[in-house]
Amino acid sequence: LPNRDFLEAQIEDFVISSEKVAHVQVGNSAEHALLVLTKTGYSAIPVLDMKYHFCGLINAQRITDAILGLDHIEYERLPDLRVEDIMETDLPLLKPDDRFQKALDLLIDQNFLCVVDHEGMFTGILTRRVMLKQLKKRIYQ
Amino acid sequence: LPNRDFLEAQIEDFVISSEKVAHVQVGNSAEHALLVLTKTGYSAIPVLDMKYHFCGLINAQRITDAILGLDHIEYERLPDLRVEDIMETDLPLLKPDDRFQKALDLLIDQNFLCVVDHEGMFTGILTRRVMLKQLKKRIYQ
Ligand SMILES: Nc1ncnc2c1ncn2[C@@H]1O[C@@H]2COP(=O)(O)O[C@H]3[C@@H](O)[C@H](n4cnc5c(N)ncnc54)O[C@@H]3COP(=O)(O)O[C@H]2[C@H]1O
Ligand SMILES: Nc1ncnc2c1ncn2[C@@H]1O[C@@H]2COP(=O)(O)O[C@H]3[C@@H](O)[C@H](n4cnc5c(N)ncnc54)O[C@@H]3COP(=O)(O)O[C@H]2[C@H]1O
Repeated sequence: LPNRDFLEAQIEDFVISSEKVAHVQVGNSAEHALLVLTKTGYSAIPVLDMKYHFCGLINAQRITDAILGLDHIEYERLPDLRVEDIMETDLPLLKPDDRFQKALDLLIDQNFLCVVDHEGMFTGILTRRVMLKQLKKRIYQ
Repeated sequence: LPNRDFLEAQIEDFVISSEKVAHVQVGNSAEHALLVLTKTGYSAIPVLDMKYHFCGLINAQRITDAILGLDHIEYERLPDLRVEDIMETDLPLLKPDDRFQKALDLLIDQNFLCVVDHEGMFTGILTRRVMLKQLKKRIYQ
């Protein structure tokens, strides 16, 4: 079956490279992260340090959840909140030499995966969109 | 190729039915929608009317974007905002008798698709997760 071979292919050619990926710095405020999320329209984006090491993911729900009072959102607390206090860190990552098979398994439960090299440098993301386009192509072969 | 037959299958068995889908009402305030998005953790959810007709989608970015001032977020305007003023309405929908082929094409650009019957009633959603799981299964047949 032609389909199975592509699962052995490396992900490298399909990764959206880091300079095309919107991100925030680990030292940024939560308000700055909310502005970047709003302006780009992405539901989640990576958090990096000054040297481009991967630190975690941030989305609007985690920011709002952190300032949630009993029945309303306490916005006055937003300026005190830092990205590093609320980012998600326990998540599956890919390495640049990983294969499609592993990416497919992990993308079942994630909108996208961050690709991080052996020194912890962020090299880009692999998205469900790219995976779905490749799977559709293979179904027709 | 066994794979192609499944593209002719109807989506019906794979739809997450409406009672399992978090949603908000078209008459709700934007603040209520933000609370539901935060508490469920979903990045976007459907907007329905009182009779369960589909009206649109809402996410945190559209809410924050609507109250974005020049360089900060004007939260005091949140209580005046209604869901129907900011929801997204121009989006592709599925009908209950649509086939997998059409769902696959549309899921390339959407995290999930709302399923709406010929009377406009919301019957559920088809997600990228379900599609990816089915595609993975077919690749191995
Ligand atoms: N500006 C845009 N132009 C065209 N289509 C757009 C778009 N923004 C979103 N979409 C479409 O909506 C899907 C969901 O976007 P979301 O922001 O929830 O979720 C996104 C976002 O959280 C992240 N992402 C994608 N591209 C990114 C980038 N350049 N920088 C940062 N994060 C990105 O990966 C997730 C999955 O992306 P994926 O492409 O599979 O799926 C995307 C894509 O199909
Ligand atoms: N509580 C939870 N338990 C387990 N896994 C979870 C989860 N919340 C999110 N996920 C995982 O994260 C993916 C992205 O969720 P997101 O909220 O951005 O995007 C979601 C959300 O906007 C919407 N969605 C999914 N299930 C929903 C539900 N029961 N009610 C309302 N909206 C739902 O469909 C989008 C795509 O869902 P999909 O399942 O393909 O993909 C989900 C799923 O794989």
